[in-house]
Amino acid sequence: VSSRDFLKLPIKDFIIPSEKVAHVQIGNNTEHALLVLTKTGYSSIPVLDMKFRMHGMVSVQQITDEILGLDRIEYERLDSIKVDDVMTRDFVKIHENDTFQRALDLLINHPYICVVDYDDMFLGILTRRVVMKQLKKQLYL
Amino acid sequence: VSSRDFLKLPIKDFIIPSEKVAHVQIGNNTEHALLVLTKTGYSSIPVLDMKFRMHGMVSVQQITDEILGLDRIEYERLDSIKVDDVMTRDFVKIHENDTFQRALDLLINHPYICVVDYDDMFLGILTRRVVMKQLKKQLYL
Ligand SMILES: Nc1ncnc2c1ncn2[C@@H]1O[C@@H]2COP(=O)(O)O[C@H]3[C@@H](O)[C@H](n4cnc5c(N)ncnc54)O[C@@H]3COP(=O)(O)O[C@H]2[C@H]1O
Ligand SMILES: Nc1ncnc2c1ncn2[C@@H]1O[C@@H]2COP(=O)(O)O[C@H]3[C@@H](O)[C@H](n4cnc5c(N)ncnc54)O[C@@H]3COP(=O)(O)O[C@H]2[C@H]1O
Repeated sequence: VSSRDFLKLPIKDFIIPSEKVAHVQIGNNTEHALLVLTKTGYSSIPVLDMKFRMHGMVSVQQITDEILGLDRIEYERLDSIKVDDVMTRDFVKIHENDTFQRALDLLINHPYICVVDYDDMFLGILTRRVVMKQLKKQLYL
Repeated sequence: VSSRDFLKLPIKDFIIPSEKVAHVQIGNNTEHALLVLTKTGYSSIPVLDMKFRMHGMVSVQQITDEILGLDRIEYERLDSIKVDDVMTRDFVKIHENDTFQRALDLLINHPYICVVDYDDMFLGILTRRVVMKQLKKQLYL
């Protein structure tokens, strides 16, 4: 495949589907979110609602930053703060028919991007790891 | 540049030099490490000694995982645990004369890799972001 054709490929086949993506729900508190993040080992995950619509992305750093007091980490506040108040609302998103080139441009500055349909329904994520594997294949042949 | 030649390039010019890399020292406690990680916004950083020799890599997840008690996160234990006890000691490393191809192979599974000289002295890091920018350049021309 020429580089040109490769870059024009839709990202559809490279998406990690929603059922495999760890996430939390809006309304959950940051203590729950931190437990999910720590147990799954991910540093950032999507925030969805019960209809699987995307609302934001939340990271360990956003949560810890929120409870960093003047002289200690105020972890007792975690169960009273909602993810809604610390998450990133203006996150980067992509559609399943967007091209590999578009994905590559975005992944240069983001470890993963959320894939949504035209109703903002969460379909899955596209990660640097998956894209780099494809780039390697493309370059090694 | 042909793909073949590009992949054979040494990684030297793409290294983020040690003076620009956030890190902690062996012997530091995990409370200090968590503060550095939260303030710099990085999810994982190298652990060095005073001579800038590499000892390991420590992440927010390793620290939080360590203090996850049966019914709450035991933050008060952080100042009594050393980074030495939670860090990854068998981390991935690369030399400055290794090739781009070698770096790409490693970065598929690691967000960054530490660059050391033949005495295990820390020289800097190579990140997915830097490598993906180069891959993009290589493919778009
Ligand atoms: N449980 C695990 N098993 C194997 N390798 C693991 C792993 N957890 C992390 N890694 C490795 O570490 C990289 C960075 O993970 P991080 O959690 O910071 O950043 C992740 C995370 O924020 C998100 N992510 C990836 N897979 C996810 C999933 N199934 N659910 C939710 N978020 C996910 O996408 C980012 C980039 O992921 P990517 O795969 O490119 O890159 C991953 C992967 O190479
Ligand atoms: N302060 C900041 N400014 C701009 N963008 C930021 C940023 N912090 C994080 N990012 C973005 O998020 C990505 C993942 O960062 P993370 O801290 O999980 O994972 C980072 C971190 O563990 C480490 N790293 C990168 N630069 C570092 C530095 N100067 N000192 C220490 N560790 C560094 O290498 C991993 C991969 O970095 P990479 O640049 O490929 O990918 C970075 C970058 O695209």
